[in-house]
Amino acid sequence: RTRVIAVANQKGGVGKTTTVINLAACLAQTGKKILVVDLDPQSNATSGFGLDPEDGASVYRALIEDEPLADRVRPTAIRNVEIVPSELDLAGAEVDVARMEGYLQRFRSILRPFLEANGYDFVLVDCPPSLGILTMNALTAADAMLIPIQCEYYALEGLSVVTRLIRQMHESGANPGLELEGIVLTMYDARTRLATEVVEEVRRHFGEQVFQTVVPRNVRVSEAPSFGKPVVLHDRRSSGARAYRALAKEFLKRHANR
Amino acid sequence: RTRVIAVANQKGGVGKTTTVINLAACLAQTGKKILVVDLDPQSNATSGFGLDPEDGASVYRALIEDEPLADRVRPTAIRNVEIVPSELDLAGAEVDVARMEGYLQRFRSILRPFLEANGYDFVLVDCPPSLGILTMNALTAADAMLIPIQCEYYALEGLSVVTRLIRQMHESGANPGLELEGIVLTMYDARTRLATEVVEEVRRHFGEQVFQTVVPRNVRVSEAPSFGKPVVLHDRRSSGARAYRALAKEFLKRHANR
Ligand SMILES: Nc1ncnc2c1ncn2[C@@H]1O[C@H](COP(=O)(O)OP(=O)(O)OP(=O)(O)O)[C@@H](O)[C@H]1O
Ligand SMILES: Nc1ncnc2c1ncn2[C@@H]1O[C@H](COP(=O)(O)OP(=O)(O)OP(=O)(O)O)[C@@H](O)[C@H]1O
Ligand SMILES: [Mg+2]
Ligand SMILES: [Mg+2]
Repeated sequence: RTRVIAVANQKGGVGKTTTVINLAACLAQTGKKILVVDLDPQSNATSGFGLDPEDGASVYRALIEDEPLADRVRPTAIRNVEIVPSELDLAGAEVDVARMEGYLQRFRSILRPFLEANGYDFVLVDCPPSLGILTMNALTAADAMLIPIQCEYYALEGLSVVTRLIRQMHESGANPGLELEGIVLTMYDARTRLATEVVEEVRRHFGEQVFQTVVPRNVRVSEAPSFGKPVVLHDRRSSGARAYRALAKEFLKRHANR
Repeated sequence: RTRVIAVANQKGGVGKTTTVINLAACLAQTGKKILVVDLDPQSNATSGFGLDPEDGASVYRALIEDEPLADRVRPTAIRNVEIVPSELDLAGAEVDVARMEGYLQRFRSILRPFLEANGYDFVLVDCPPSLGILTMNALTAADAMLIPIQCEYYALEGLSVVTRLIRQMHESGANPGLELEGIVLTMYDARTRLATEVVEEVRRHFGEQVFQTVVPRNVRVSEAPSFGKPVVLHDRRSSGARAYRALAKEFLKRHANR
């Protein structure tokens, strides 16, 4: 069975897209079949794989008019990674979907049937930096939520909101089975005391739920999108690439014991 | 007359909150009276001034039930800076306000009368990282939009969306007078070629609309919120503080010629 993971955090710029792109690429290199869904109207995951946003190709019309998802899947340059790209109109989906019956279940109702007919191991959904309709749709459709956290002060404040969200999904019945896949610490800068304090604080609160792998701040990571490639392909020896490979290994180990 | 400036960019983590806090503090030090409005449910601007989010104190109930804004203004530790704080419920405003008559004008209709009766020089509105109802309300109420841009690749992609927004505000009649206050380049890391490329590209496209002052990436800036203070007070000699003081000077020079 395909495991659907929503990569979400309402705090902006914490590494959601970077984690989706690089985790997808690393999992694919181990032979796993990956589908990435870009639910962010900014379409950074789409361009991070070297594709252009494509009018009509995003989930937008599938959410609004029940058009099949299968027509929207595009190959990427990476074997075993396919993507449903984003488009600008997706921003309009927030208002349009909000007015529909069962508006939280729209994405789940188009994704689940599609997955029955296709053999992906994992689906990674890149969410926009908000807890609006698109992110809520991703969390309702997902088996688990992966939360990237920047090693910065504001990151700590947002954490309680995000974890409360999982409880809300359970209590409201929107997705009683939603798990926490884990918390990934990103953009760690060893030269600052603040970064170490954030890591210690997050580990103290969340223990085992925090991945051991910490992704360092590394300029090769921020350069990679300008080449339309994940950093694990742009510069495989960089500290950022090594960290994402280690994260993928740790991620798979958690699933090996399933 | 008070000038209302919405600090907005749907790209997350680009320095919107940091720019609001430090520009407000620097303008206040020159004697200007500043009101900050925290329109982001994450309430980073609120905590960046050392305040706690306060249930019932945000614009939320003012937007929904026409309660006066005056009861929601709080002093900060900085002379000449007051703030309308945020609260968690503000996230619910997106859906509630969307269902109201004239939902884009809600914030304008409560802010403008309030400003008539109070003598602020500038209002700085901190927007969430999205182009949802809260940001659209801020842009409808504002005289101008200030756009922070991170010196990173994804920042370039988002720029065309944000500037298209001003045209949309004009063409739709929502705010025909909305100006571009300027574009501020933030988190510039001189050690990377990418940062220089982004600066050159943005200046090539937007010329004079880009502030000369570029804010460098500086750890003292990211430490400041953990002390509940703007960097210009936390460490006034840091490169981040010097840059925000220079930005405020440049900002005021633009208005001296008005
Ligand atoms: N480990 C890292 N080292 C250096 N730069 C990084 C790292 N991870 C991400 N970045 C850069 O930081 C910026 C923010 O990352 P990214 O866009 O992945 O975050 P996001 O959470 O998806 O943002 P948004 O909230 O806008 O969707 C990008 O410019 C990215 O290239
Ligand atoms: N010049 C700088 N140097 C170093 N760190 C910075 C700088 N400016 C901002 N930061 C840090 O980068 C992170 C993002 O900045 P900030 O929160 O101001 O961005 P934002 O655009 O308001 O984010 P959001 O989209 O979530 O509202 C914060 O942790 C902040 O402390
Ligand atoms: Mg993203
Ligand atoms: Mg902010």
